[in-house]
Amino acid sequence: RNVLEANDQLAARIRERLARHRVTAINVISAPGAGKTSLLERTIAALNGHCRVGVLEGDIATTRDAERIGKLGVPVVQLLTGGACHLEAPLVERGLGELNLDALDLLFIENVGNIACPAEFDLGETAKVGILSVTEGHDKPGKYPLLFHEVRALVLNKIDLLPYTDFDRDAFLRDFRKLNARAPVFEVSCRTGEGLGAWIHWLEHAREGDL
Amino acid sequence: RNVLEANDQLAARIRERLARHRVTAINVISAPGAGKTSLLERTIAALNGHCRVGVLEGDIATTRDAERIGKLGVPVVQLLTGGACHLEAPLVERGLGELNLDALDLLFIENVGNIACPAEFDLGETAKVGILSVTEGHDKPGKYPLLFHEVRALVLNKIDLLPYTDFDRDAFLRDFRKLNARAPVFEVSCRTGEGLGAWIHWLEHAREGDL
Ligand SMILES: Nc1nc2c(ncn2[C@@H]2O[C@H](COP(=O)(O)OP(=O)(O)OP(=O)(O)O)[C@@H](O)[C@H]2O)c(=O)[nH]1
Ligand SMILES: Nc1nc2c(ncn2[C@@H]2O[C@H](COP(=O)(O)OP(=O)(O)OP(=O)(O)O)[C@@H](O)[C@H]2O)c(=O)[nH]1
Ligand SMILES: [Mg+2]
Ligand SMILES: [Mg+2]
Ligand SMILES: [Zn+2]
Ligand SMILES: [Zn+2]
Repeated sequence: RNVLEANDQLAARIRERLARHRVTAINVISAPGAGKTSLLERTIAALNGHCRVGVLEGDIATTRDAERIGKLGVPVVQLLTGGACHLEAPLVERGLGELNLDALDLLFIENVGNIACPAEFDLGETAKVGILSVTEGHDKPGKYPLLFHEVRALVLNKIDLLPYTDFDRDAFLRDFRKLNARAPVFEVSCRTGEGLGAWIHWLEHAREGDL
Repeated sequence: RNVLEANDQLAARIRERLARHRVTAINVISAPGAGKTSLLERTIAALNGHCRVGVLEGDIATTRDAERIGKLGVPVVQLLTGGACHLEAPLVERGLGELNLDALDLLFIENVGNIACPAEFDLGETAKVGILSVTEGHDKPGKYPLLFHEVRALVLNKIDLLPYTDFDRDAFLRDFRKLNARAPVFEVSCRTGEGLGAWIHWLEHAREGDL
């Protein structure tokens, strides 16, 4: 309990700092390989020029994701957790120290690939966004409820694979809506680019503080 | 640190107990939706009659996985972690209390869907087995190294989806072999049944204490 309290106090200070610099921060959470980095690659390509984007990359090991994002020419900082399966506020604060917040409009925090505990830790973000890939199965909201309850938006990724899975959209939506009545669901494919327009549009609203 | 010590002492007692009853226990670990329950469904159907199988199902919420396994007519106990993203030895010990170990040859422990911390907790198992689905990406061994280092066997699942992904088998194997020189890799599809024979054969060796 004390860990969460100290974390939450620091998260509140981070949130104030981001607000002072008028930076909208999105904490992106999913299981490993659901497509967090792929979504960021597509999103940054679509937003480039419209707004100034930065990324904090949370991982247990390697700098591979930061390297992928770095190729797109936006500021990115790799945060290595040293083994922990989720990001906490102190590491995010350290990462912010390496970015020029006055030169950013939108900050993505890619969390460690884990569908469970990252949803418990406030990082000072404006909103949590979850990603579920259709290959994981439609039962995940019921089985891992916290994330789906907490998100302000949910991206359903890899819809290009729907024909080869037994993913049941209705069962998924029924379970998700029991946990979260408001969050929009964006059905996308980061491989084909399908459906990304509505997600980009939502981000623009998020930037205007209009969630 | 103390948590792990207490856990390890109990795990050692569980291991002795399972050995006394000549039960081989496999701790099955993967990311959410990689196919743990699907692999168990296929495995139980293939083994039925050859050996007596039981299952402990670890989850954060719902009894859905235990219900799927229960339909196959084998003893199954649902373990609910109350929010924790991994199983620990005390919950496993409680689950064992609900099984007749003298009527079992092979016990599967399906861990909570998480590619990180479940690999840190000894449950008294004979061996940890990991599952990676090709849709998660070939970079997972490098990015989430502990599990891949610890496993005695690795199942690469959903190979029916290979044609629709950018999964690079060579890159995956190179990274995996840096972490684990010995563990066999079974390339399977729980959807089509392809490749399951070699996995079943390995289990029969595991039962004879011949890993
Ligand atoms: N078919 C298909 N594959 C996708 C899609 N989006 C991502 N992928 C693939 O899914 C795998 C994982 O994608 P990443 O973007 O690395 O996933 P991630 O969530 O960032 O992974 P971690 O950071 O390691 O947890 C890669 O092989 C991607 O090419 C999609 O829409 N369709
Ligand atoms: N295409 C394809 N889909 C598969 C395969 N194996 C499992 N699936 C699908 O993958 C999804 C998840 O499978 P599960 O067996 O529930 O995965 P799990 O690892 O037990 O999931 P959790 O227990 O919730 O972490 C389901 O929709 C399965 O139908 C496979 O070999 N190929
Ligand atoms: Mg990533
Ligand atoms: Mg399961
Ligand atoms: Zn964690
Ligand atoms: Zn955990």
